[in-house]
Amino acid sequence: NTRIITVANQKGGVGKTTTAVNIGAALAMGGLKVLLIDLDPQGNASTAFNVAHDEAVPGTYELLVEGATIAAVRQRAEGYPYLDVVPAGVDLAGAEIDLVELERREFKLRDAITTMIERENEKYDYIIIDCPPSLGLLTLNALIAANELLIPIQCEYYALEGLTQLIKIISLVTENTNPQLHIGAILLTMFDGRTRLAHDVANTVRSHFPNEVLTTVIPRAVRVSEAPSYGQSVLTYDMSSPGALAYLSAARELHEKGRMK
Amino acid sequence: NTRIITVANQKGGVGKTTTAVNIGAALAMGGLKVLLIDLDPQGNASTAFNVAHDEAVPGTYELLVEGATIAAVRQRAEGYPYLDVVPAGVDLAGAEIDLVELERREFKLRDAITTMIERENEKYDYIIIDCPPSLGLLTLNALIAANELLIPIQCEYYALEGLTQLIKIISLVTENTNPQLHIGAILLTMFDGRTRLAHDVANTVRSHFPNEVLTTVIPRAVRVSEAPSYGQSVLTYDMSSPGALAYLSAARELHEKGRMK
Ligand SMILES: Nc1ncnc2c1ncn2[C@@H]1O[C@H](COP(=O)(O)OP(=O)(O)OP(=O)(O)O)[C@@H](O)[C@H]1O
Ligand SMILES: Nc1ncnc2c1ncn2[C@@H]1O[C@H](COP(=O)(O)OP(=O)(O)OP(=O)(O)O)[C@@H](O)[C@H]1O
Ligand SMILES: [Mg+2]
Ligand SMILES: [Mg+2]
Repeated sequence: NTRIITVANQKGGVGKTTTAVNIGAALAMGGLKVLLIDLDPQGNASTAFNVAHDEAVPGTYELLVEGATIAAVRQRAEGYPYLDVVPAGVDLAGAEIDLVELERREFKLRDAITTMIERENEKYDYIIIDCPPSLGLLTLNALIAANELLIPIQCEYYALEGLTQLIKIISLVTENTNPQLHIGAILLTMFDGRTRLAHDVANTVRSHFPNEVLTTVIPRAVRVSEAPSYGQSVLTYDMSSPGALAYLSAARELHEKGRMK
Repeated sequence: NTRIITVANQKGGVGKTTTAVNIGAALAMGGLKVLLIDLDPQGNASTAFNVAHDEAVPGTYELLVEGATIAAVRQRAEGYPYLDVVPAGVDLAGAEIDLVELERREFKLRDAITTMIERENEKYDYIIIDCPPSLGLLTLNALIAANELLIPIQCEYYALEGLTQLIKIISLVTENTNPQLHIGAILLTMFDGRTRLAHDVANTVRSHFPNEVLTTVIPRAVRVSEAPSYGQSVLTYDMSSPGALAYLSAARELHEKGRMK
């Protein structure tokens, strides 16, 4: 059974891409087959794996708006035998407007994934979808395509504000279009143990979502933010650094948590 | 003459709200009349000044979609005699879809500001517009309403990626709808001098935009991120902290830079 996980949070800069990239890399390094779909017009997840995503390269735009198949647009991530990436080009910025007039506009991603799963014998163990920082048609497509949600929460004050809005959207999607969508996990990110603020935010989130918050907390660690400038995940950039160890542990915990269901 | 400054960058979490709030507060504490318009459905700028913005309170949604006047929706920020805020409620999330069918949908904000300036004797010295992390109709309204842009850039690798896209959008707006729009200033934020990455990014930005990058750099400083949880700007929360002194200096530099034109 393929686990389809959407990484979403409309608050900007909370670690969505960093989480999608490093969790995906950790699972693939552990031998699981992973597909990463970059749904953010900024294309940060594509950059993180050094996957070409300039205007000439087909990617998520062609998938959603032109009906291309996943097989036609995916690329193998260099150095990762079990990790494929559907890249996001700059043209994806126009997708939300182009999608508005199409039939089944919210189901385009789900339909593409369903077609792939039906046609291909070899299945992915994980499909991970990185979202932009908004609640528009791109993120809606991801919420409808997924069976679970991974929500990164930065240990900062503003990060709490948007959570109620996100929870509302999730229950709307669950009631209307995707009954299996649920919060699979919440990951606390950029935790700086020296500040009271970080502890306060972490405690607040844990008290509201005791079952969803992963025990592993990702520390603020400079090696994590350096890795993308080398086109690597932090796992290959500096495997024994605190950030890499935390993402390895988070991936293992997420994998275990899913098996228990 | 009222300076209308849009604070924009589609990359998430780079310090747009923190910059809009603290530059606005610094100018108002210096005796200048400031209007802050919150164009982000997350409503973080409204929260930062403890301005009510729940569903029952009129704000930016009514301004853009229902044709309300600025005078009807603005609120005075507590403790700031010269600072008014147009708050953003959760309903603003629906504005991009509701705007699509309206005539002059990209000019709604500009029209509202023009009407206010024509009708009122007492003018604002500054109008500052905080944008969401996307390049949709809300940010487009802000780009068309403004005469200059203030771009916060986080000293991180991904922050550079989105810059080319933003510059492209700005030149499209300048060519088609708002010829006076230009980059008034670029502000480097969350600079951590201990990391090579921060220095590399700062040097890259300075070499590409030598005239626009402000000399003042905002350090990463925990007091800056604590202030919003007390509904204050960092200037009133901890006036002598490194973050507050940096924002005071940035506001003074921005004000001087405008006068030299
Ligand atoms: N644990 C960490 N330690 C240090 N830096 C981090 C960490 N996680 C992420 N970062 C850095 O913080 C910034 C924001 O992270 P990231 O881009 O992954 O967030 P995002 O939610 O995907 O942003 P957006 O909303 O723009 O999509 C990036 O520059 C990233 O390198
Ligand atoms: N100089 C700083 N030092 C420490 N923390 C900061 C600094 N500037 C901003 N922050 C914190 O970083 C986070 C991101 O900043 P902010 O929310 O202002 O960015 P933004 O660009 O407005 O985000 P969004 O894209 O979601 O609108 C916030 O939690 C904020 O408190
Ligand atoms: Mg991202
Ligand atoms: Mg903001």
